[in-house]
Amino acid sequence: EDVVVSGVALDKNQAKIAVSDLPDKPGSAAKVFKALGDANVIVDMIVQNIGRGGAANLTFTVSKDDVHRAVEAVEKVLSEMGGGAANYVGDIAKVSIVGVGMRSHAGVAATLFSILADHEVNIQMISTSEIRISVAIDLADADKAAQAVHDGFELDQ
Amino acid sequence: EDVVVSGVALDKNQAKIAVSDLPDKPGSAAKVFKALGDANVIVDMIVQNIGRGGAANLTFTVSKDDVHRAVEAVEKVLSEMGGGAANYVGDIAKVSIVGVGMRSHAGVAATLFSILADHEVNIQMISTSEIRISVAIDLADADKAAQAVHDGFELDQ
Ligand SMILES: C[C@@H](O)[C@H](N)C(=O)O
Ligand SMILES: C[C@@H](O)[C@H](N)C(=O)O
Repeated sequence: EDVVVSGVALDKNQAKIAVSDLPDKPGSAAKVFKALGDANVIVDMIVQNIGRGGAANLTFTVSKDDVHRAVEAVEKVLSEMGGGAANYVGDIAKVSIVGVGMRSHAGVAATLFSILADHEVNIQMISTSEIRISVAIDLADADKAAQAVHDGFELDQ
Repeated sequence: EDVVVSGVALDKNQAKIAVSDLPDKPGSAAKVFKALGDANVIVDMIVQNIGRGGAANLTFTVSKDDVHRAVEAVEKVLSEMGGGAANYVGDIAKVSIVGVGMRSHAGVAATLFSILADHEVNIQMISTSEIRISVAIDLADADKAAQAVHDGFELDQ
């Protein structure tokens, strides 16, 4: 597949919440997101990586207005589950490149990550799909990063 | 946005590679994926979650044929970087639900996670985008999970 990166998207209204020491067994993630759904929290990125010793960390982002409601809803369900902690980590910006054929190219990801590295932007989260690679970065780097990615992939205005 | 889950996708040909203790500073991810791109490895899911104490874990999936080439390429670049380790964790299946309006609904994610929990399927990785929620699960659970998700969202044949 030829890769065609057709655009850059930037969302500066997100906050990152980390759920740590979640029991790594069926049902845990369902309970956390049911609590968020019931609290009418709009969730954007959901990222879970490798678990260790029976516990997993799960990170998600919400719009800044929903942070306190989200943390409250998750802490309540975690105490019912008898494990884990939820923390508001900070405000992030989500920078995404969108296009076709992204999935099969480690090279496209490497290009995006190199552009960010050249501008001293640290990557906090990564989430990919067939047509999109998204990274969470410090909110303070948002505009610089979006401009650098836009120029780096030579996208039209 | 109304949520319309329009389909389930299943990929049973993936292997999971975990890169741990990656220096959590600009450039690390770029080096890892440049090495994979140079080795012509096709990467599917890339997931990075929260870092701790200056080190981050990053997980990615490749087609099973590429596992050894991928681990070799990453280990080589990690030794040049002076930190981190790469491990082939095992074979996984990727189950995805696709549709519009997914992003804003913690409820859709909760439904997917609950269906998996009801069938004793443990979630190993999660990655989301605006139109897709993907989970990595044990390869042995692939067909059971895909059928359960298909039925749970009442999708047509
Ligand atoms: C951590 C969480 O994802 C758990 N493995 C579950 O299946 O719900
Ligand atoms: C861990 C890795 O993502 C690092 N933070 C980077 O920016 O490359």
